[in-house]
Amino acid sequence: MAYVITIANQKGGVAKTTTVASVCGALAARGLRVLAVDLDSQADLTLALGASPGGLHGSMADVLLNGASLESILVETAVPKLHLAPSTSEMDKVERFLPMRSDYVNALRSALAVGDLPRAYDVVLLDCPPFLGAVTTSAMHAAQLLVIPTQPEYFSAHALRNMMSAIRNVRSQGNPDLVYRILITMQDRRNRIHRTLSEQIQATFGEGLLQTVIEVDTKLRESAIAGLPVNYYNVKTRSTQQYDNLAQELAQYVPSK
Amino acid sequence: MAYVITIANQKGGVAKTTTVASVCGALAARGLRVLAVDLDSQADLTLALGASPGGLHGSMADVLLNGASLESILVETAVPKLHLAPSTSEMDKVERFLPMRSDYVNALRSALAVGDLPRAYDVVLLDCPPFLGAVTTSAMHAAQLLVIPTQPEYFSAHALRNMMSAIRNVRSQGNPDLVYRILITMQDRRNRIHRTLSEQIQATFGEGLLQTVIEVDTKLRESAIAGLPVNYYNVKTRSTQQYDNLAQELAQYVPSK
Ligand SMILES: Nc1ncnc2c1ncn2[C@@H]1O[C@H](COP(=O)(O)OP(=O)(O)OP(=O)(O)O)[C@@H](O)[C@H]1O
Ligand SMILES: Nc1ncnc2c1ncn2[C@@H]1O[C@H](COP(=O)(O)OP(=O)(O)OP(=O)(O)O)[C@@H](O)[C@H]1O
Ligand SMILES: [Mg+2]
Ligand SMILES: [Mg+2]
Repeated sequence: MAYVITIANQKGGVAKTTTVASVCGALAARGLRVLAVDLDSQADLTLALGASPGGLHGSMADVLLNGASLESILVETAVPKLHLAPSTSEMDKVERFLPMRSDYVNALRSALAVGDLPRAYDVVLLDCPPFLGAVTTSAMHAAQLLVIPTQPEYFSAHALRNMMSAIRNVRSQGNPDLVYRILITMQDRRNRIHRTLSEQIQATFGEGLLQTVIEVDTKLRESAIAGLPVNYYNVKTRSTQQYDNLAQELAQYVPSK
Repeated sequence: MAYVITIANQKGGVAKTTTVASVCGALAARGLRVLAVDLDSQADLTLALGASPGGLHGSMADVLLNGASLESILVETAVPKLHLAPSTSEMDKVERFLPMRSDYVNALRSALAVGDLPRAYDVVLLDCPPFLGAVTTSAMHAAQLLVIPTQPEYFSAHALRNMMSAIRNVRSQGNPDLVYRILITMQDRRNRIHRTLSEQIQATFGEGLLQTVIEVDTKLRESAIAGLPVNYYNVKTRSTQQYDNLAQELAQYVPSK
């Protein structure tokens, strides 16, 4: 049974997409069979993994709105063992029309349970838009683990309050076992505010915070342009090491076969 | 008649809120009567101007869903001549229920035209969530000028394509005179990708790009925590000067009284 990790945060620009792409690359390099799912109409994960939103046979909008099977829209990436369920700007329609279905919160959970999919992958990672709407809610219902990337900055730290109440809602409405973990991203060690806020988040969330911290590394910007996870773009750079540490930490949550 | 500037971009974390707070501070310091409107359920603009989302008499959700007048929810800020229409997490409901009204795209334009409001302010600035939904669409219909903050990074540059098609839709559905201008934000001069992508955006958009470029400045992070626009927090810092230049550039669009 594939283990589902959702990467979400209402706050924009906190490295949700960068984290999904990097963790997928690191887990695939460790031999796991990985599926990356792009749920954002910006289609940044689709770009980050080298696919072009214009040249696809289908997207997640077809799966969630038109009943297409997830398997029918999958594309391979440059990385062995890593497949992508791509997105296009059509996903905007999903946000609007999905809530009209009575059982919409389970739309993703059901789509991931169809056919061979659950046995074909060890881990599935879902990238969400910066909006706590129907799509992100459905992704939180599909997940065993929710990772919340957070910059050590004021607005990001404040956003954690809304995320916690969203988690309480999801747990009471159908996914009681949802575990969350906060991930500090884009940290600049030299910045006083970053140090102070990281300490505050650590003090407030304790166990709820992942050990790994991801620091600022411009190679992550370059790897996005190259359409590759950072470990396939530059093995030596700091973020490749840090995202590999993160993948190891997350792999501990994945039940062994 | 108040001149309405909407600050929007589907891409998250590109300094939409920071730009609204900073431009409001700079215009108020130049003697203009300014209204800042927070349309994001994260309520970051409300925080950035020193108000606390918990201690309010009302919010923009009351105006857009429950028919409250905008004047009834206004709060003063620490800055003379700068008032705030605050937000709370209730704005999530607006995104969901506003589209059920037949004429929802004009909801904000109408709310801003009520009572003394149009004569009470010279400029109104609208801060939008990182999502091209009903709220941002309504804000684009209410505006004479749309400013699109953009980081000189790959995903941000890509987001401009969706923004351009959103502008085309708004122009054909009710606001034909909408002018847009792109603003480069959070630029790091030392970073090669930032330099390259800024040049590409300049080459692609020419006149559509504002002259002023906002560079990285950690004083902007500090001023957000202090609940003050950066020019009221630290007069000498680089971003105070750059946002003042921007305010001057934008003031040229505001018809003189
Ligand atoms: N550790 C890092 N160091 C340097 N740049 C980074 C890092 N992580 C992410 N970035 C860059 O910061 C920007 C924001 O990251 P990203 O787009 O992944 O965030 P996001 O949360 O997915 O944004 P959105 O809310 O729009 O979906 C991107 O341009 C990305 O390349
Ligand atoms: N020029 C700058 N230099 C340094 N930090 C900045 C600058 N501009 C913005 N920031 C910081 O970067 C983060 C993102 O900015 P901000 O929250 O204003 O973006 P946004 O587009 O409003 O995000 P969202 O999409 O979540 O609404 C904030 O923590 C802010 O304090
Ligand atoms: Mg993203
Ligand atoms: Mg904002």
